[in-house]
Amino acid sequence: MNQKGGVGKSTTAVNLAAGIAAMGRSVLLVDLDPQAHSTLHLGIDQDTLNASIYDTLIDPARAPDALVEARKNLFLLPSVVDLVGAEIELASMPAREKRLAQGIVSLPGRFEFVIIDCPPSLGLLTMNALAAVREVIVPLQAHFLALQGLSRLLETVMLVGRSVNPRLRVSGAILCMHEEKTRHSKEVVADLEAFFKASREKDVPWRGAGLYRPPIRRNVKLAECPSFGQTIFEYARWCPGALDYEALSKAIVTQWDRF
Amino acid sequence: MNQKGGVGKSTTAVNLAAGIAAMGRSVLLVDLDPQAHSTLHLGIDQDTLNASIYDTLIDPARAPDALVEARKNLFLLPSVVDLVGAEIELASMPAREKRLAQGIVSLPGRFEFVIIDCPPSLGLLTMNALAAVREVIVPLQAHFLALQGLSRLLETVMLVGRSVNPRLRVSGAILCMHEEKTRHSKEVVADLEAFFKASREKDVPWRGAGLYRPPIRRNVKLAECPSFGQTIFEYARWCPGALDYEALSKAIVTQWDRF
Ligand SMILES: Nc1ncnc2c1ncn2[C@@H]1O[C@H](COP(=O)(O)OP(=O)(O)OP(=O)(O)O)[C@@H](O)[C@H]1O
Ligand SMILES: Nc1ncnc2c1ncn2[C@@H]1O[C@H](COP(=O)(O)OP(=O)(O)OP(=O)(O)O)[C@@H](O)[C@H]1O
Ligand SMILES: [Mg+2]
Ligand SMILES: [Mg+2]
Repeated sequence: MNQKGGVGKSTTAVNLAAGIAAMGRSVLLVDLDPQAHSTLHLGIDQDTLNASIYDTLIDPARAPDALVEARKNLFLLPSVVDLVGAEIELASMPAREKRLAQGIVSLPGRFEFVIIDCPPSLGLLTMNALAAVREVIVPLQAHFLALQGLSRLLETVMLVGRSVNPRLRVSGAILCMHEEKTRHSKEVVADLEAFFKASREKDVPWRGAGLYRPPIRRNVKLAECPSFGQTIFEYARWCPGALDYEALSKAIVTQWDRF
Repeated sequence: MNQKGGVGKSTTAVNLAAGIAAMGRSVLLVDLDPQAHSTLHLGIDQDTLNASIYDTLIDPARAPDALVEARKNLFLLPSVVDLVGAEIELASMPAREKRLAQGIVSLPGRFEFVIIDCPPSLGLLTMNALAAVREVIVPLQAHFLALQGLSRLLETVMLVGRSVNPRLRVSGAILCMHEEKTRHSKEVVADLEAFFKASREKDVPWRGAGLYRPPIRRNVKLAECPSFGQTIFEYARWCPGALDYEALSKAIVTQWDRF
């Protein structure tokens, strides 16, 4: 998640989910953004859906109706445009931030990995995601403006950790659209590493977090593949974008298996 | 405005406001995003403010307290983090989408240009912007995902035009972070131009709209200057980013003076 817009959240959610599914692990991808970019990226047509994440939030028992098998081992709870009104509708409901968690639990079968693509805000939709998961991964661009929101994001995780979801922790950040040669991105990366190093011994939800390796390099093929409804692996299997997301998928699965 | 995240809204709002102010015209910049990136970009410290855009929305008569003279000819209604709660607070208030318009009217003196930086969503904050202005300019990146939200954005402008603000129209789109050599961006630009051409004779708020020239090229100096609290003109006066925003400022002022 990251309330900063355009940092690579949807691109990462889809290609990480596809990368992990390709390793034979079962994955649920939840599209919690009214833009429905993860749904679009996988080539799922909103008009053909019986139900969506919107129905699931309003009535969690409907999650099984909304579930779509998008690829082998990769299931999706798709988004629709109606979701844009959900935040105001949810605001007056009981257990308003727990509805996604209830929806996921009512799904048949178990998933090894659940990945949630969040909208660029810290509203009720993102709160639902934070209440439902164990770990937060922060996609971000090595730009000054993208770095600015990090402390507010971490504060929000801390607040949710203290109230609704005590097991919540931040496991790390992923550098997206990375241009490692510019001085500006080197400076931002150095700031990030210093920040994570300083928190290593602190009693905070991001204790021990760091930058995932490898960074995802800027690669125009990652911007092209959604227009074909394909993941990067289907579109250009050996391009830098595919290699980076493949290596990242492996790194995340290895880290997870160790817990 | 653009609900798609990270397309260059804040960078454009600040550098356009600075470019027009440098031409001797009086400009009001309104930071309507809880991320407060326009405020940060101009080097304004949120902690030193008497009042902010948040106070103005809750009580429009407070707008004069919130007004800051950021540069010569350039005034700012700054944002603060509290703004993130405003949408839920505003939801139950009377004339909830007209509060910004009321705030601007209560400011002393007149501004020739009012530029509003919106958050990446179509919620009540963006509605307040749409109710207060005559023209919408859409910053966007020539990427497939950024193009997807355009029809929904235009629909929203149409709805606001029919209900609260009949004079509202879309005057054009600005290509940001533009990489004119890639095939992908050429295809997206061709799609955009075909779309605008097809709407030229239609009775829609974006009739006669088009792509502003020049596009704003990708230029790392535009990502660096906010970390110094400077506009691109203060930071690197002759870099491609400064030349592009200077030319764009002139194009917009010329178009405006002709109306
Ligand atoms: N590594 C990359 N190289 C090149 N382009 C990329 C890369 N990652 C993402 N993109 C493109 O950059 C844009 C922003 O990425 P994306 O939409 O995934 O970000 P987001 O954080 O989900 O945005 P939002 O805040 O709107 O949800 C998209 O057009 C996407 O195709
Ligand atoms: N022409 C450009 N060249 C290079 N970098 C740019 C350019 N324009 C903007 N940027 C950088 O790209 C990132 C996104 O731009 P910006 O924050 O202005 O977009 P935004 O639409 O306001 O994002 P949000 O949706 O989060 O409000 C920022 O880090 C900014 O510094
Ligand atoms: Mg997204
Ligand atoms: Mg912005």
